[in-house]
Amino acid sequence: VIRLTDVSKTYDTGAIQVQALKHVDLVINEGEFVAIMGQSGSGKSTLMNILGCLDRPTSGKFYLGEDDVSVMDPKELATVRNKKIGFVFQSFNLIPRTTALKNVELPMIYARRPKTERRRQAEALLARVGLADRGDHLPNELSGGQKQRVAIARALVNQPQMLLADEPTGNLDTGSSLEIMELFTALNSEGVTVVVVTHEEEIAAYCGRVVRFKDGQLISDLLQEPV
Amino acid sequence: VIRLTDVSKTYDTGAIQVQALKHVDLVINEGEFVAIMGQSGSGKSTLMNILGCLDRPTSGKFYLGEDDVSVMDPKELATVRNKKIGFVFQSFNLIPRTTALKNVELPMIYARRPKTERRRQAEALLARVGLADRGDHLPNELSGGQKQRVAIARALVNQPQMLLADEPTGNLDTGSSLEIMELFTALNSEGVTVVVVTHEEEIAAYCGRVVRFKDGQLISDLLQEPV
Ligand SMILES: Nc1ncnc2c1ncn2[C@@H]1O[C@H](COP(=O)(O)OP(=O)(O)OP(=O)(O)O)[C@@H](O)[C@H]1O
Ligand SMILES: Nc1ncnc2c1ncn2[C@@H]1O[C@H](COP(=O)(O)OP(=O)(O)OP(=O)(O)O)[C@@H](O)[C@H]1O
Ligand SMILES: [Mg+2]
Ligand SMILES: [Mg+2]
Repeated sequence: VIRLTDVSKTYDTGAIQVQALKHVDLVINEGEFVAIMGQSGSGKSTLMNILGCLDRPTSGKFYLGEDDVSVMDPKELATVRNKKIGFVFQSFNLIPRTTALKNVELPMIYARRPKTERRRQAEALLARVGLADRGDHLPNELSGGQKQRVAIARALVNQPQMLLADEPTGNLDTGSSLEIMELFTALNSEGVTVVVVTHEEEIAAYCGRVVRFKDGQLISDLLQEPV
Repeated sequence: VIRLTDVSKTYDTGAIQVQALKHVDLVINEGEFVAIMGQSGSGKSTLMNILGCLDRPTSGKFYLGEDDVSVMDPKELATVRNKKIGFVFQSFNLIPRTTALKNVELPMIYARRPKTERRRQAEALLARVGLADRGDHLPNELSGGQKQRVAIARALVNQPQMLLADEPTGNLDTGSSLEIMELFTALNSEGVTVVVVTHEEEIAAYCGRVVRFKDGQLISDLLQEPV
């Protein structure tokens, strides 16, 4: 269970001050499939970075289950990040001079999984996202949508309890997008909590709930029948 | 006028060989508004890099107007790239430690335009894409869709004859996407040739022609009534 209570986030870099999130209250229960929508610049990635324990709120409380994340020690936080959360970044964040296969294996190296197991799991996930024949390519030898799919495979490789995906289909054709959403739906039916940022209504249609942001504020939160 | 005749592109990096484009014939006349569509990995960005004089075909001919691009000298080619073509990269390619405003001014520096003129034009274009208040942000202080819009502004700043945009709305909400397509439509009505790679039918609907790729081959080329 994720609980954000009166969460605000201000970026303050001297000359620049931006209130990216303003007094956000949000509860996401285990097993939900939630879409986050809103205009460009409305705070979606900022929210995802907080949920993914990659950044901290400026004010307010963030609970993961019973735990107040702001008082977790760094070791505890790293364990949550590496083992419980799978994160697909909006700009993929692949390691440049590292093959697709090695990029997907990386989280398993942090989780200290055995070498043969890592290899097998990475190959299986690359095949699952349609990239079985691209494992030995470097990121700059992959198309935009292929990089995006490597980032998705990498997020799934430690079988996370929660998947946070920031615009996971932004660079994908319709066919590939629907395949990815089918994959997320399958994971969700196995109990994985899935939160997806998207700007496409056909993608949000796979979710059971749509939360909308505008200028850093949560402006609507509606349940729906997934398509 | 762009003329590709029997153009193929193979990426050959020792262990890896990929035929990204196979025997492509394509003519785009001045003033057209063309959408390029196709699955992830089907060769669209490869095509755009060739059209933008950023990469060369492995075989076949590429004519820009009367000129065979393969026999142009580097100085001529640089002039075409910097002054006649505006290019929006799929991954934006902004300069990291440089403000949005400076990123947009960069092509005008190469074109040796006066400082005051550069500043005014850059500010006007940032305002046009809705980022008037983000000029002093660095790329890592911008949202995904904001970075994309800076890349669009930068492509327009030398008033190019041809605009090549690779997935220019991939990170934009519907409202911002339609604003960008209205902007491109306005430019096209002023005589700018516009070629847009997109995977969204609602975006392709703004174009007068849709060219589709599959596995490196051009599989269909149809005129349509723009919406
Ligand atoms: N430098 C490279 N070396 C080897 N293969 C490459 C290289 N760049 C691209 N490729 C391969 O060439 C094919 C075409 O790539 P391209 O980037 O043109 O696809 P695309 O249609 O733009 O895809 P997307 O919609 O995912 O952006 C892909 O299968 C890709 O893996
Ligand atoms: N490091 C930073 N410093 C200053 N401002 C920032 C920083 N990061 C983001 N911002 C600003 O915070 C606001 C919210 O950014 P965020 O990335 O969360 O938006 P978003 O909803 O994900 O947008 P998009 O749909 O374009 O990806 C934006 O206006 C952005 O300019
Ligand atoms: Mg974002
Ligand atoms: Mg591409």
